[in-house]
Amino acid sequence: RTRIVAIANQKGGVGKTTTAINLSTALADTGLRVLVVDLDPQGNASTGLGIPAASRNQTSFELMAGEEDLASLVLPTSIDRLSVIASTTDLASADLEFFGREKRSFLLRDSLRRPALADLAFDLVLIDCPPSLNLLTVNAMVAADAVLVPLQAEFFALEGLSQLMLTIREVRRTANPKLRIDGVVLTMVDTRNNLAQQVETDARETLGDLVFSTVIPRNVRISEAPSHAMPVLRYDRTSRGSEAYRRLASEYLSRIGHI
Amino acid sequence: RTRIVAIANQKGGVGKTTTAINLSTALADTGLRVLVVDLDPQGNASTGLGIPAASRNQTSFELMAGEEDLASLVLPTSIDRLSVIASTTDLASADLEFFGREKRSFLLRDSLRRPALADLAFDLVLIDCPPSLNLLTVNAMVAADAVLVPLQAEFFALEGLSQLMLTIREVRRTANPKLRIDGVVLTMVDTRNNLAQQVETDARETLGDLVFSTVIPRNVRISEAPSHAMPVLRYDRTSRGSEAYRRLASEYLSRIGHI
Ligand SMILES: Nc1ncnc2c1ncn2[C@@H]1O[C@H](COP(=O)(O)OP(=O)(O)OP(=O)(O)O)[C@@H](O)[C@H]1O
Ligand SMILES: Nc1ncnc2c1ncn2[C@@H]1O[C@H](COP(=O)(O)OP(=O)(O)OP(=O)(O)O)[C@@H](O)[C@H]1O
Ligand SMILES: [Mg+2]
Ligand SMILES: [Mg+2]
Repeated sequence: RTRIVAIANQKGGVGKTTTAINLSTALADTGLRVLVVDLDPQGNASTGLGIPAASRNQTSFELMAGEEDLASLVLPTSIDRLSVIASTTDLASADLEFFGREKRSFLLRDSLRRPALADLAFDLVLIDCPPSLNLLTVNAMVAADAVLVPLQAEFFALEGLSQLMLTIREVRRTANPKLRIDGVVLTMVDTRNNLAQQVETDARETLGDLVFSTVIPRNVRISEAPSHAMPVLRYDRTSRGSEAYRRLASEYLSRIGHI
Repeated sequence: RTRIVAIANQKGGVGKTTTAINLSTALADTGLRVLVVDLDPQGNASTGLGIPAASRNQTSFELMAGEEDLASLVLPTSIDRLSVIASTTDLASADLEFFGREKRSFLLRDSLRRPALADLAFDLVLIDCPPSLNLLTVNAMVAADAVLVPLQAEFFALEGLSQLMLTIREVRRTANPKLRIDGVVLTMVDTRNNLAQQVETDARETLGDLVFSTVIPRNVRISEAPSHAMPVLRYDRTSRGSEAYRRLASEYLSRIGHI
């Protein structure tokens, strides 16, 4: 069975998209068949995986709406075994468009389970969420088996964590009883400054084993890669950023057992 | 007359809250009476200005709803001439709560113009927006005289700019004809790396004079200040971050003329 993971955190700029792009690439490199669903109207994951604007006619908006031939939404990338369902700014109107639908929180869950997608036999689906706890993020959490939480090593990012945990608990109570947390991954950690070390200590004290031992360092090659429309694992394979995401992929696999 | 400015950018983590907190402090330090409206359910501006959770009974949610005695929403801060209307996660349900209201895009505009607030005679109101182009950000743009856009010196941040400009144009066309752009301020600029310089060059080429000449450098003292519940201009007055925000304040005042 396909494992569906929502990469979520309502705090902005914490590394959700960067983790979706690079963790999916690292996992595909281990031999798994991976699908990234870009559920953010900004479309950053689509850009970072090299999907030009002209190829985004059929997107995650159509996936939510459930109308189309779903298999045609799946686009190949330059990475073996890695595909993507792209997004455009059309998705920004999802809250209003789908407001009246009775099962509006289950739209994504139902679409991802339809035979057209199930038959593509992905091992893993990673959903890149927008920076809010709106209908899109709720749909991702209802559809998912688990949530992966990127946590920037900053004070404001730590402040928002309790709200995120409350939302996960609420979704588990009302719509998706099996939703678990695959873990919290510290991002943009600048080992030279005290604040990052303090946030790391705080996070490990409050969240314990939920926090991956792999930490993603701040690394300029990671932020350069999107302008070359590729993951850092292709832009600069030996960079500290690439090494960290490869380590995260292997720690992730050993945490969740087989897929 | 009070000048109302929305600090907006749907890209997450670009420095909206940091700019709201520190620019408002620097402007208050020049002698102006300033109000910060925290319109983000994350409540980071409220935290960064020292408002404890226990004091957030009356918030910007009530401001949007327009019910309460508006003057009671205004809280003092430790900074002379600087007040704040705080926020809590209640605001996250604004999209759904106010969906059915006929003039849902004008709720904030109408509240800010009521005599109870107008009589407080602020020179400037700065609205900290959430990382999306939802009802809250649209309300801020409809209420505002101008938008101030923080732009992180990163590729993904540049990608989102055209969408933000389209939204501003749309609000100007449909609801607020006088809405202008006070400027774009480059944030978290790491002068040691090429990417930041490339983004700055790109931004100045495409946006010209809209881009402030003052640039906010990446400065760890800025990110440490919120954990001490104060602006960097109080946490470390001589830091490069404080100097940059003082320069931004004086450039801002010379750009918009008198207030
Ligand atoms: N480890 C890292 N080192 C350096 N830069 C990074 C790192 N991780 C992410 N970045 C950069 O930081 C910025 C924010 O990251 P990203 O866009 O992935 O966050 P996000 O949580 O998806 O943001 P949003 O909330 O807008 O969706 C991007 O410009 C990205 O290139
Ligand atoms: N110039 C700077 N130097 C170093 N750190 C900074 C700087 N500006 C902001 N930060 C830090 O970067 C993070 C993101 O900034 P901030 O929270 O202000 O962005 P935002 O746009 O308000 O985010 P959101 O989209 O979540 O509302 C914060 O942890 C902040 O402390
Ligand atoms: Mg993102
Ligand atoms: Mg903010």
